[in-house]
Amino acid sequence: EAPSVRGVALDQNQTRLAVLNVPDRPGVAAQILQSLADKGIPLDMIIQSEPAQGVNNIAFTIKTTDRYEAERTLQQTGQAVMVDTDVAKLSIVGLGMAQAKGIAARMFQALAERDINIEMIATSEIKVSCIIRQSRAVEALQAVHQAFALNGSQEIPIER
Amino acid sequence: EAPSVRGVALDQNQTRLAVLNVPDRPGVAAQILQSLADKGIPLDMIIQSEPAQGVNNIAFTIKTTDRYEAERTLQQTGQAVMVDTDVAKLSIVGLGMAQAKGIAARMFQALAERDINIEMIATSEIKVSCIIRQSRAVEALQAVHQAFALNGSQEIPIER
Ligand SMILES: C[C@@H](O)[C@H](N)C(=O)O
Ligand SMILES: C[C@@H](O)[C@H](N)C(=O)O
Repeated sequence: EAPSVRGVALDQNQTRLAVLNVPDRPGVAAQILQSLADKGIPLDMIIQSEPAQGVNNIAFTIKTTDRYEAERTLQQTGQAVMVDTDVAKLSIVGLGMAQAKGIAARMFQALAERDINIEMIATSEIKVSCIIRQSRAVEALQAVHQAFALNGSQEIPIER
Repeated sequence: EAPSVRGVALDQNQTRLAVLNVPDRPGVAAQILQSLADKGIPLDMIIQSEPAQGVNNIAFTIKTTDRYEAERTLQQTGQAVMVDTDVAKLSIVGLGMAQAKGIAARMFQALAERDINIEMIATSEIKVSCIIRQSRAVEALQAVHQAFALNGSQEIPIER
C-alpha cells in the first residue's frame, strides 16, 4: 500500500519540559525518567538529540495539568529544568511515513509558508510530530490539513 | 487494554546525520528535508530538540547505504554536516506507551545496567526508540529483551 497521510492531530494540552546540560553517560536518562514514573506522571514525547561536549538535554512533553508535579519532581533530582506551557503538538498520521519521501518536508513547508516556527520534531513510521507555539496551533492545523488535501471527515482534531 | 511491550526491534543498518547550528526560523527544516526528498532519500528518524540562542540542530537517521548521497546533498545546501555510521536503533514496540508510566525508564535502566550510553531518544504511543553505539547493539537487544521478559517468539529482531 502506498504511503499516505490519513489525518492531522492537534494537542493543545501540552507542556514542554527540558532538563539541560545533564552528563552524557549511562544511567542519567533512566534516573530522570524513573523519577517521573515514580510520581505517576505519564510522558507523551521524549526527545533527545545528539550529545555535545559530554552533556545533553532531554526534553519531554506532558499534559499541562501535570506541569507543577513534573517540574517539582525534576527539580528534586537536582536538574536545571525549563518549562514552557505555551506549546502545542501538531502531528500528521499515516502509514509508511518513513519510506515516503517528502511527507515531512510537505508538512514543514506548509508551516513555513505561514511563518510558523518548528521548535521540536520527532517521527515514527506512522507519525510526524512537531512542537509549535500554541498561539499558532489552529492556523497550523488548517495549513497542514490543506497541504494534504484532507477533508473534514479525515481530521483527528484533538488527541486526548 | 493495559499498556504493554510486545517486542524489541534492532536496526543496525542505520547512520546518523546531523545538520548543526542552523537558524531557528521558519523554512529551515522544510528546505533541508525537501533537499533530501528531492534525491529520493528516505528518512527514518527525524529528531530536533529545543532551540537555543537562535539556532538548532536537526538530526536524522537513514539507511547506511544512503549515507554518501545524503551527506553530499546536505553539504550542497551549505550545511555543516556530522555523519556517524556506527550507530544502531533499538526500539521497544507496544501499545499505550505514552500513558504507561515507567516503560521508557525500564528500557533505559536495562541499558544503564550494562553501561550502554543512550545517544538519542524519540518516542511515540507505540514505540520508544534509542540510538546507541552499534558495537553494543546485540548486547542492548538482549538486555531490553530480558527487562521485559519477552521470550524469543515475541522478538521483532530486525527492521528492514
Ligand atoms: C543524556 C543521557 O541520555 C545519557 N546519555 C544516558 O544514557 O542516560
Ligand atoms: C530549526 C528549524 O526547525 C526551524 N525552527 C524551522 O522551523 O524550520
